[in-house]
Amino acid sequence: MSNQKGGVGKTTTAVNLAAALAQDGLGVLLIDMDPQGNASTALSISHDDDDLGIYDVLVDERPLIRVVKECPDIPGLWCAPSTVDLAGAEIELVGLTHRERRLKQVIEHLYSALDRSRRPAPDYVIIDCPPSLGLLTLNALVAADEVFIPIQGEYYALEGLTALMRTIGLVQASMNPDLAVGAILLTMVDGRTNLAAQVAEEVRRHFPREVLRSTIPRSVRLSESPSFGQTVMTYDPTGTGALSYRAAAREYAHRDHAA
Amino acid sequence: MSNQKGGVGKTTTAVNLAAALAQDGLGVLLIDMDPQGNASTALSISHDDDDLGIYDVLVDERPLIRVVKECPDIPGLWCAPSTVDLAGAEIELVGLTHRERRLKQVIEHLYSALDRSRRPAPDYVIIDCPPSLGLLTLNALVAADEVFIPIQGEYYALEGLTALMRTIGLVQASMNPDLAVGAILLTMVDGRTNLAAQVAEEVRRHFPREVLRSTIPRSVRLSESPSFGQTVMTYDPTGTGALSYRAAAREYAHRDHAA
Ligand SMILES: Nc1ncnc2c1ncn2[C@@H]1O[C@H](COP(=O)(O)OP(=O)(O)OP(=O)(O)O)[C@@H](O)[C@H]1O
Ligand SMILES: Nc1ncnc2c1ncn2[C@@H]1O[C@H](COP(=O)(O)OP(=O)(O)OP(=O)(O)O)[C@@H](O)[C@H]1O
Ligand SMILES: [Mg+2]
Ligand SMILES: [Mg+2]
Repeated sequence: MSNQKGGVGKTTTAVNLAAALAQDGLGVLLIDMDPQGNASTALSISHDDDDLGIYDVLVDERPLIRVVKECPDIPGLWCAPSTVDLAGAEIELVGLTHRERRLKQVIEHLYSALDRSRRPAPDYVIIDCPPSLGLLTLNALVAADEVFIPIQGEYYALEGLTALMRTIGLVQASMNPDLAVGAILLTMVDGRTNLAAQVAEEVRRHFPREVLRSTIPRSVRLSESPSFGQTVMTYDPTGTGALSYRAAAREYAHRDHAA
Repeated sequence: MSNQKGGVGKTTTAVNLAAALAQDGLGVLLIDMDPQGNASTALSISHDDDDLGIYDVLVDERPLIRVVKECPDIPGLWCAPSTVDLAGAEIELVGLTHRERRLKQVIEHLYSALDRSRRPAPDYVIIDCPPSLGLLTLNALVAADEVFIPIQGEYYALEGLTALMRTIGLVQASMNPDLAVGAILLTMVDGRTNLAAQVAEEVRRHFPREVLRSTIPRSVRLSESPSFGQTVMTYDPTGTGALSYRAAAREYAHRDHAA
């Protein structure tokens, strides 16, 4: 889940897509790679100074299986939380070996550990990224099969898309040739403004295959739910936020994914 | 202009505050430290691959005076643009000497160069930061007298404020003891929701002296203006966006600033 433009709905999409997929019976692991820890908060996963988190996995090489916790609200949805020391990781990772591949390696170790102990592996791993193209996001792009890009119907969003596509191209060329753009999702869509319609048209023109037909309208319930430590799927299950994220999750799950 | 939470209105506040102050007759320099280059776009300052920008100043040590350009729309408002190579600066700066103080040094050189050639120095230098607490933002916090914090009436905003205050405290303790919180501004305020009112009340309770009385309402004109390469001050001068930023600029300018 990546877009270096801030506030476009990366975290909101990551947690609600993960919840919708888990409610459909799939196993989902959400990795919170944003030092802000918003996804950990939204899923009510404790991430205080004394909790283990993804920082301990990336920098101190603890096994990922040790830090994941199940979301109290939604069985089948697990989360590797972000703790406050992750803020220093961008600078600390610069001096470490395999600095861009650490996340890829720990996910592979997780899958082989689960395989050995005959436990089911997650069907989806969703990685929430910070609004930047630094080493934390780079680790996610190297580890991922696909990039999921939430985008707001705003002018700055178009500018950002070019820079993001350039970075994805660089990663494909050197570190992860199989990386594909899995989906682009229009978020916080306000039907009343021309600007949103113009941006949506522009994005559909450039990326006809990647843009999902489903879009997410602006909805207060979506922005209230994290203050109750819930996803909108349990906070307001019949509202427009939950319905639109459920439709987007189903449309995405039925796409023919990168093998 | 800093807040590591994404999409809270840092750039919108930086360009419109700068424009309002310049229209009141003050000299203003806006430094775009965000690799996205949104502030440079909003002020119609060219920032292509062959333009000089703040990257060339920070990493290649070109004088700041060589890269600033005047905003075509608003006399007295100058901008040091962000170019695409700034995206690599966070990693490149890690290995350089004085990596956190480079911006402070170049601004001091600018002031002494202007002083020697008897040219007027800017009354305000406004630095637009990216949504992170890495070396680019750190450079801004070390160079600045005050931090101006735009904040949205959203739940994740409160979580972000604690992390930001901790970082400001660290900078005050070691690199810039005179750094103060100059102002906190509530942006994209939507009067219809409880959430926005609750967040505003919480912020005013914790920071009664810093929060400006002026707030910025949500307004489509504000988000349309950058697509015309204009600030809202010239795009829609009598609309709510321009009026509210002009009021915020006047309230801020009349505060008793850090000497
Ligand atoms: N469809 C929506 N309707 C209303 N509010 C929304 C919607 N989607 C997201 N929000 C709110 O908008 C803000 C930005 O969303 P979010 O934090 O998910 O974006 P982000 O891209 O993860 O931000 P960052 O760049 O800081 O990581 C949040 O306060 C969120 O609650
Ligand atoms: N008062 C407002 N009313 C309506 N839209 C606004 C308002 N303020 C900002 N916006 C829009 O909201 C989006 C986010 O604002 P902006 O880009 O200024 O935030 P930012 O904090 O600089 O983001 P980033 O974290 O990516 O640097 C932009 O598309 C902008 O046009
Ligand atoms: Mg986020
Ligand atoms: Mg910005």
